[in-house]
Amino acid sequence: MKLIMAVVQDKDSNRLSDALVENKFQATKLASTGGFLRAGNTTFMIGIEDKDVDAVLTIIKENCETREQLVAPISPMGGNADSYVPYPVEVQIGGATVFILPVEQFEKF
Amino acid sequence: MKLIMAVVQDKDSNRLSDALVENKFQATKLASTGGFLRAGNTTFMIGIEDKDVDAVLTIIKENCETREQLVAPISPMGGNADSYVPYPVEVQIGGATVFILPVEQFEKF
Amino acid sequence: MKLIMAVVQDKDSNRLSDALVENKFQATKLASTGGFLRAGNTTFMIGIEDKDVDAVLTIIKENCETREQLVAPISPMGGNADSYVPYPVEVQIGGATVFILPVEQFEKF
Ligand SMILES: Nc1ncnc2c1ncn2[C@@H]1O[C@@H]2COP(=O)(O)O[C@H]3[C@@H](O)[C@H](n4cnc5c(N)ncnc54)O[C@@H]3COP(=O)(O)O[C@H]2[C@H]1O
Ligand SMILES: Nc1ncnc2c1ncn2[C@@H]1O[C@@H]2COP(=O)(O)O[C@H]3[C@@H](O)[C@H](n4cnc5c(N)ncnc54)O[C@@H]3COP(=O)(O)O[C@H]2[C@H]1O
Ligand SMILES: Nc1ncnc2c1ncn2[C@@H]1O[C@@H]2COP(=O)(O)O[C@H]3[C@@H](O)[C@H](n4cnc5c(N)ncnc54)O[C@@H]3COP(=O)(O)O[C@H]2[C@H]1O
Repeated sequence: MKLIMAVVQDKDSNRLSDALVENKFQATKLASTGGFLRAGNTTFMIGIEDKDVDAVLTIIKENCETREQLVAPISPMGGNADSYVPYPVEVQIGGATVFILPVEQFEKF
Repeated sequence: MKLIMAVVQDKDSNRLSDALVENKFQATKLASTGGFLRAGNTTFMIGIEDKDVDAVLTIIKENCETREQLVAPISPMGGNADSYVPYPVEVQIGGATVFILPVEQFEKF
Repeated sequence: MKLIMAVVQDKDSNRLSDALVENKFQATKLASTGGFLRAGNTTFMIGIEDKDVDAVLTIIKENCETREQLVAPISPMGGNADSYVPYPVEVQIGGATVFILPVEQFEKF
C-alpha cells in the first residue's frame, strides 16, 4: 500500500477526480494554497496498492496541465527594497507535484 | 512514532475529537472532500507513539459509523450516455479509511 | 526526499511562508484545526531533499512562536459534571509540531 500526495492546480481537480473514479481508484481531496503564489490549489490523497502506482501516475500526468501565469511580485523578497521591480513576471506552474509515501498499515472500519 | 491519516464522515468528527482528547491523544483536523461523492468529510492527522497504534485504532473504530446514502448519479461515468440510469442508487460509506505512516523524525518547537 | 508535515499557529503562517520562499524551499499550506482547542491553525507540507532537513527545521523554529492562550473549558471532559470548573485556564500552544516522513518516489509533471 502507498499513499500518494499530489498537489495539482484547481483547474484540473475535477478532471482528475473523474479520471480516478472511472479507473476505480479512490481518493480524498484537501483544499490547499501554494507557498509562493499564495493561490488556491488542490492536494489529492490517494491510497493505492503497490502494483497500481504507475497507472495512477499516468492518470495524474494525463489530466494535469502546466500553465503560465503572470504574477505581480508581492513584496521585495530578501528585504532589499532597491531591487524591487514592480513589473509582472511570468511564472510557470507545473501540472502536478507528487510525493509517494510508504504505508505501514491500512484499515477500513 | 507513527502518523495516522484517517478519513471519517463529518457526522463523527466531533465525537472522535472528544474521544481522542479524553484519552490524551493529540490530533489535527483537515477539511476534505470525497473523490466519489464530492461530499465534505474530515481527515484526522494523529501523531502517536508506536505503542499506542492499537488503542487509537480502537477509538476510531468505536466512534465512526458506516452509513448508507442515496446518491443521484452525477454524470455518466465512463462517458457512454446510453448506459446512464437516472435513478438514485444506495452507496455505503464506511466509518473510517485509515493509513498508518512511518515517521522518521518528530520535533516540537 | 522527505515530506515535512508541520502544524503551526495561524499567526506565524505568513512569516514562515516568506522565510521558506526566501530560502528557495517550496511548500503547500493546508487549513487545519486543533483537536483540543478547536481553533484554526495551519499545516505546512514541505517536500525537501534529505540534505535540507536541518536547514528547514531551523527556519520553522525561528519563525514559529510558543504562545499562551486563555481557554474557557468547553465541556466536562470525561463526562463527570461535578468536576466541571468554569474558570478559564491558561493553555500553552507550541510554536510547531513537526513530522518528517520518508518519501519513496517524487515526480513533477
Ligand atoms: N522561490 C521561487 N521563485 C520563483 N518561482 C517559484 C518559487 N517558488 C515557486 N515558484 C514557482 O511558482 C509556482 C507555484 O508555486 P506555489 O508554491 O504557489 O505552488 C506550488 C506548491 O503548492 C506545490 N509544491 C511544489 N513543490 C513543492 C514541494 N517541494 N513541497 C510542497 N509543495 C510543493 O505545487 C505547486 C506548484 O509548484 P510548481 O513547482 O509546479 O510551480 C511553482 C514554481 O514554478
Ligand atoms: N484508497 C483511498 N484513498 C484515499 N481516500 C479514500 C480511499 N478510500 C476511501 N477514501 C476516502 O474515504 C471516504 C469513504 O470511503 P468508503 O470506501 O468508506 O465509501 C465510499 C465507497 O463505498 C463508495 N465509492 C467510492 N468510489 C466508488 C466507485 N468508483 N463506485 C462505486 N462506489 C464508490 O462511495 C463512498 C464514498 O466515497 P468518497 O470518495 O466520496 O469518500 C471516501 C474518500 O474520501
Ligand atoms: N501528536 C499530534 N498529532 C497531530 N497534531 C498535533 C499533535 N500534537 C500537536 N498537534 C497539533 O499542534 C497544535 C498545537 O499543539 P501543542 O502541543 O503545541 O499545544 C497544545 C497543548 O499544549 C494543549 N493540549 C492539547 N491537548 C491537551 C489535553 N488533552 N489537555 C491539556 N492540554 C492539551 O493545547 C494546545 C493546542 O492543542 P490543539 O489540539 O488545539 O492544536 C494542536 C494540534 O493541532
